Amino acid sequence: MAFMNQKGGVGKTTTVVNLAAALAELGKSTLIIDMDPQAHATLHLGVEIDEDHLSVYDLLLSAETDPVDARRAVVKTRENLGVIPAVTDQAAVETELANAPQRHLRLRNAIQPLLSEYEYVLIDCPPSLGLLTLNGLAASREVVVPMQAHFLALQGVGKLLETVSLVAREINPKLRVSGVVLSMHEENTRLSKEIVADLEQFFKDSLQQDVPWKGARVLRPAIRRNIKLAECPSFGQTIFEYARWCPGAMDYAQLAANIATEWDRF
Amino acid sequence: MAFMNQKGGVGKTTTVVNLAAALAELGKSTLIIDMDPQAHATLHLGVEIDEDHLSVYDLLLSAETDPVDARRAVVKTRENLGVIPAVTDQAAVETELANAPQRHLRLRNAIQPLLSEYEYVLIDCPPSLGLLTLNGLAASREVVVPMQAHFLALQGVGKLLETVSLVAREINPKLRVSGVVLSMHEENTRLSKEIVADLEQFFKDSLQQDVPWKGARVLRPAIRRNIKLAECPSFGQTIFEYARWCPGAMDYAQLAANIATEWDRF
Ligand SMILES: Nc1ncnc2c1ncn2[C@@H]1O[C@H](COP(=O)(O)OP(=O)(O)OP(=O)(O)O)[C@@H](O)[C@H]1O
Ligand SMILES: Nc1ncnc2c1ncn2[C@@H]1O[C@H](COP(=O)(O)OP(=O)(O)OP(=O)(O)O)[C@@H](O)[C@H]1O
Ligand SMILES: [Mg+2]
Ligand SMILES: [Mg+2]
Repeated sequence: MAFMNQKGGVGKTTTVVNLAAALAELGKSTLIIDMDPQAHATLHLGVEIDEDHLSVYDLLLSAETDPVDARRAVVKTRENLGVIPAVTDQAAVETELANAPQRHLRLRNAIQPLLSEYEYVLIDCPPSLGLLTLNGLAASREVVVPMQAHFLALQGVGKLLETVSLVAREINPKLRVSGVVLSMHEENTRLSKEIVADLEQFFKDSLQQDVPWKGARVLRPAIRRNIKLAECPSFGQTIFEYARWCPGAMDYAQLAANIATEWDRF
Repeated sequence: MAFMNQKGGVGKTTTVVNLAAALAELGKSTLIIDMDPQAHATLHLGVEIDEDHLSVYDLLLSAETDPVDARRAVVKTRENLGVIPAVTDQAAVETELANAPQRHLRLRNAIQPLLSEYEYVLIDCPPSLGLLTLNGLAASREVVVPMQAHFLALQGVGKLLETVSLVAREINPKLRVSGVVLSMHEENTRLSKEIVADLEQFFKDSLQQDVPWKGARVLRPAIRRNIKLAECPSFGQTIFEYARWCPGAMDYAQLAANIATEWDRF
């Protein structure tokens, strides 16, 4: 499941970490893959690795001649929760793999052996539509788009869906967009009501088209703005470790329960 | 004055547009340069240009052999307020100018003839440290960093200052960081108090070093979180046109007044 949005600061990392933590608490074996060279998901979880530990960077550079075993890259960070950490060197992958064969499939190929071990794999993408995000998309079956119910946020969605279409056509025909997670949500404002209405109308119209976001919807509940969600990364904790009963934790727990009910049908 | 932060969604565009509008209302002739291919500042101001109108893209590609007159690129959008609009093609500049001579100085060279006409030039940078932002930095005397008082936001500041140092050393020795604008600020939270204290300590220590951010500080007032600031872009309005007396407008007006008092001494 790739969590992507080229717009920065919209809650991708916060959603990946806390949703994964909630799924893990529900007993689902969950893996986080941190594609962002800024390594915020890795930091958020309080994971530090020494220089020899494998990272996403190693998986991307891994070649068929000398494949890296992705299982050695996983850090078991909590019960039912593993993470393949990010490192700053990942930023160079855009140039380093610029003309490499199968440069969009590096991640997908590398994680094949892992897939049987995890019920949920959540991929945290950087704020761009470059090679790192494309690897995340090529390796996923589902795309989730965290976003704020703001005007400028809506502007970027068109470009994002274009990219998803491109990947679905050229690289990964099974890819579909499950929907949008409303992040940092301010429920009782006119703006958020209008933006949510726009989104729901858009998804309703898409039901008639043969597009990767046919059947996508606004996932519920929205995640309300809650300062605790911004505080817990500084302690290397998930929201459930930091403030078990705060609104942010309740929202992510409910979202995870809804997703699990839905996904477990397949 | 370059407004930069490689982290996305931290309030660069909102700050550039509303600060510029406030300065314009104080009677200062102000120019906004929209470096972001997403063109959010251009959108925010309600500016639409037809295909032949010059944009930042044209200024960047403008060569000495066939220079473009930057004055023709300016759209007079309100009293005392001009903007050089952005277009999506700007995103390609990274590759198009990859080996071009003076690729970091394109903007600076292009806007020379304009500088005498404006008291304030505010440059809105995209969320990256690439060629567009470097052009913004090379063309500026001052750097302002909009950011949220959040833990993950602090992580990016180191890398940002490294880039500013690089530009100051290699390209633009006059460049200095005036400070940080706290954006989407939630004043009474423990987190924001801690982060602000960290920032103020950091700037205090920097007074002893010969760095471009010597003398930088947390600019006041902080801009409080206020939904009106997220609503007005959808109407193509500045906060002063949309909700003249809301907290967001008061904060930007005060910030502009403080900046003007300070800058007018030079
Ligand atoms: N619901 C929320 N309430 C309050 N703060 C939040 C919430 N969600 C995220 N934040 C904070 O907002 C900031 C941006 O969130 P986050 O880092 O998750 O976004 P992102 O999309 O991953 O950013 P990037 O594009 O840089 O990867 C962080 O400081 C985070 O702690
Ligand atoms: N003080 C504020 N209160 C409420 N909402 C705000 C505030 N400042 C900015 N916003 C909203 O937050 C979102 C991000 O702000 P903005 O677009 O200015 O950030 P940015 O740093 O320019 O983003 P990008 O990196 O994409 O260029 C926008 O939807 C904006 O309307
Ligand atoms: Mg992130
Ligand atoms: Mg912006």
